Amino acid sequence: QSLLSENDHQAAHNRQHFEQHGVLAVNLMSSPGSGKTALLEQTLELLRDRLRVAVIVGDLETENDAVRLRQHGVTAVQISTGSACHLDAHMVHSALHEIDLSEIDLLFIENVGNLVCPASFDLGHHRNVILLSTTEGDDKPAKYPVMFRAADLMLISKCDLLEVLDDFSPQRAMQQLQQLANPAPTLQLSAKRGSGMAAWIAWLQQQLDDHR
Amino acid sequence: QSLLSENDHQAAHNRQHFEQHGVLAVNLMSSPGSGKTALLEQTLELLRDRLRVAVIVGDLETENDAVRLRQHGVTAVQISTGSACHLDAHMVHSALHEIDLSEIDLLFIENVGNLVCPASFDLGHHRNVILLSTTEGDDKPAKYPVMFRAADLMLISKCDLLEVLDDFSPQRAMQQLQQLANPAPTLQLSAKRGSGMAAWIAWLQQQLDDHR
Ligand SMILES: Nc1nc2c(ncn2[C@@H]2O[C@H](COP(=O)(O)OP(=O)(O)OP(=O)(O)O)[C@@H](O)[C@H]2O)c(=O)[nH]1
Ligand SMILES: Nc1nc2c(ncn2[C@@H]2O[C@H](COP(=O)(O)OP(=O)(O)OP(=O)(O)O)[C@@H](O)[C@H]2O)c(=O)[nH]1
Ligand SMILES: [Mg+2]
Ligand SMILES: [Mg+2]
Ligand SMILES: [Zn+2]
Ligand SMILES: [Zn+2]
Repeated sequence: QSLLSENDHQAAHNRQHFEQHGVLAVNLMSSPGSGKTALLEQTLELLRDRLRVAVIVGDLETENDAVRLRQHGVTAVQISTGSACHLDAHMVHSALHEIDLSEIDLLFIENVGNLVCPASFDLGHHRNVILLSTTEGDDKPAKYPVMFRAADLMLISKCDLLEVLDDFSPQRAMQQLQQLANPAPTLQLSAKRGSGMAAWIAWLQQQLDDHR
Repeated sequence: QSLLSENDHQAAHNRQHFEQHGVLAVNLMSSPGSGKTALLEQTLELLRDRLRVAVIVGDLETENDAVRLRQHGVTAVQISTGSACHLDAHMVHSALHEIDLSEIDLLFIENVGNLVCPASFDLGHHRNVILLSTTEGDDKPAKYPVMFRAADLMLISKCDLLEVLDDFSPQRAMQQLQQLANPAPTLQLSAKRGSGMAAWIAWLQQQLDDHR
């Protein structure tokens, strides 16, 4: 227990940094390969000239994701976790030293691809956004409840593939989220085709307005 | 460290059970939704009347996977891990009490969908088989090296979708596995279409023969 409470202490400290500059921090979680980075790449293009954004991204190894994100003209700090299966508040805090929070409105934290442990570590952030890709199966909210109970928004990603998949039902996935007694909304989108992205951008803008 | 050594102690005990009955135990790991259960369903059909098989399957919650597997006429024991992101040797040991090892040749252990922690827990098994689905991206071996270094075989699953995906390269995924200094073979298959399944069945038969 003391491991988490130490983390919570650090998370509260991180949150002070965010409040001081009116920054909304969004924690993006999913299975590996659900499309977190692809979504962020499209999001950064759509927010260009609207909101000032930076990204912290966690992976066991490689700078792959940060390199992809920097191509869209933003600060992207890569955290290499080594063998840890999730980001924690200390890791995020040291990454914050590389970001000038007075220069941004919105901070995305792309967590390590994992549908279990990341949900238990407060990073000091304000919203949990969970991606569920159409290729993983619609039973994931029931099978990985710790994560989906923590969702403020569920994004069903890769919806362009629905036309070639025969057994993913967005309704079933949404029903399972509700059965977890989580009233969070669900949006369907495709980062590749751009469908559903306007509703996602509107949700982000709304959260930022509420936060301020 | 004592957590792992206690686990290793229990794993050695589990292995004694397997050796006593000449059973090969295969640990199946992947991201959530990569197709572990679908692969097992097809495998059970192809091994019917050839080998005697049982399955232990781990998930945080639900009996979904065990129910699917039992429809193929085998014993399938569901372990509900609660919030643990991986199976450990103790969980597998208590599940063994529900299986008569003198009646089987091959035991599959379908681990919790997670590309990090399951690789670190010896269950007493003999082979690690890692699934990487074409829909997750071919960069996973480099980004999740702890898991892919532990692979005895990498299976690229859902290969029927390659015709609609524009950026997954099986060669790139295989190169990345080799860059981890892991000489493990790679097989490409589709549980849905049946392609590549014969080579997978042949590999299993070979491992069982070597083991005995
Ligand atoms: N068809 C389709 N494929 C997508 C979409 N979004 C992402 N992908 C594919 O999904 C794979 C993984 O995408 P990433 O953006 O790297 O996923 P990620 O969640 O960031 O992966 P990790 O950071 O490794 O957990 C890649 O092959 C992408 O091309 C989409 O909207 N439609
Ligand atoms: N196109 C295609 N889809 C597949 C294939 N194998 C599995 N799927 C789909 O992938 C999704 C997940 O399959 P599962 O077998 O439940 O995957 P899993 O790895 O057992 O999932 P967890 O146990 O939850 O980690 C389902 O929607 C399946 O229909 C395949 O060979 N081709
Ligand atoms: Mg990514
Ligand atoms: Mg399964
Ligand atoms: Zn973990
Ligand atoms: Zn025993």
